[in-house]
Amino acid sequence: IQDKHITDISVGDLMISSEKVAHVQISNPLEHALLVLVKSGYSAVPVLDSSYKFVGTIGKTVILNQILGLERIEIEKLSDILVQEVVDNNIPSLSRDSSFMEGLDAVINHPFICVVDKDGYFDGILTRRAILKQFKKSMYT
Amino acid sequence: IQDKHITDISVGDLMISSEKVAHVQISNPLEHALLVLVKSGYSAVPVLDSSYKFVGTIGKTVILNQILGLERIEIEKLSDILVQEVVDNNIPSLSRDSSFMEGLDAVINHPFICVVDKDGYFDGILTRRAILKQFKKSMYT
Ligand SMILES: Nc1ncnc2c1ncn2[C@@H]1O[C@@H]2COP(=O)(O)O[C@H]3[C@@H](O)[C@H](n4cnc5c(N)ncnc54)O[C@@H]3COP(=O)(O)O[C@H]2[C@H]1O
Ligand SMILES: Nc1ncnc2c1ncn2[C@@H]1O[C@@H]2COP(=O)(O)O[C@H]3[C@@H](O)[C@H](n4cnc5c(N)ncnc54)O[C@@H]3COP(=O)(O)O[C@H]2[C@H]1O
Repeated sequence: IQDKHITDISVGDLMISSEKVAHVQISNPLEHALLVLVKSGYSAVPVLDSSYKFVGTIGKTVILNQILGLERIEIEKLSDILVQEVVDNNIPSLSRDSSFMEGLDAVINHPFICVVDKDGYFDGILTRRAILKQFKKSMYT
Repeated sequence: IQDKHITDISVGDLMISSEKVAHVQISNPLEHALLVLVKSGYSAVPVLDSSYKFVGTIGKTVILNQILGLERIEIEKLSDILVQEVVDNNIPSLSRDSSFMEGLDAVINHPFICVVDKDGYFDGILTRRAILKQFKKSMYT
């Protein structure tokens, strides 16, 4: 990747592969999802189904919105509500072969984008940080 | 800014000015900080002191880490602990006159950077999104 021109770089060259990505499953209760988010320190993570297909993403804000009631914090809802009920499945995804420009376009409004294969199985994530590091490299050459 | 070359753009050209930035004060309890974060939807926001000087940032993870005990969620701590006790004040800041390259360097490891004037008063924030939009523009010209 060192000597590739920016327009020859693909999303596959820059993504974090799936085994290094923290994620949750749609069947998990919000209690488990919140634990994964707080332990990993991430604002949001990918959501997969039991066959490892990409479904969407879940973040701290949507979970906290479920439990912050008017009068008090309704902690018990964390074990009642499943990820499936609040997952954000309106998230764009890319493939490994997508171009650098498609990756840049996608992260303008999203901190990360999920990468899937042609059958929809989860391959990894493309982060803003990866695009920015590449941008910095291209400014110095 | 339209017709400036990327190396002539300054952080002041790209920042979101302070009146549009959600923030909390160091004297606030974590309960108020969490409310601002959930209502605004942001992962983290700037922390200022009573004279509007920049102190640091606070995010959802550090607040949740305070209340997620081993056995249960210790909600009462939200009103006991102040922002001042958990603020992250190890955050770099820039000035309006800082260059585009200094801005790009700073956001590689931080989703946003605070902009302060020469006396340390809060001027605004530089976000990754602003840098990425400028990057995209520069790729098309
Ligand atoms: N443990 C850690 N060590 C060092 N730096 C850390 C870190 N956690 C967060 N950061 C820094 O903070 C940025 C924003 O993280 P956030 O969790 O809001 O947003 C993250 C998170 O939602 C997701 N993400 C990144 N890496 C992930 C992973 N391994 N597993 C799951 N989600 C990940 O992608 C978003 C953008 O990530 P990006 O790397 O561009 O940007 C990250 C990174 O620069
Ligand atoms: N209400 C909203 N409407 C539309 N898009 C939204 C949004 N809230 C978040 N986003 C999108 O999600 C990205 C990450 O937001 P996050 O809250 O983790 O991280 C944010 C947040 O911590 C902070 N931030 C951004 N704008 C802020 C503001 N007006 N006041 C306080 N903090 C702000 O700077 C970080 C990076 O912001 P950036 O714009 O690069 O990137 C934002 C933006 O692309």
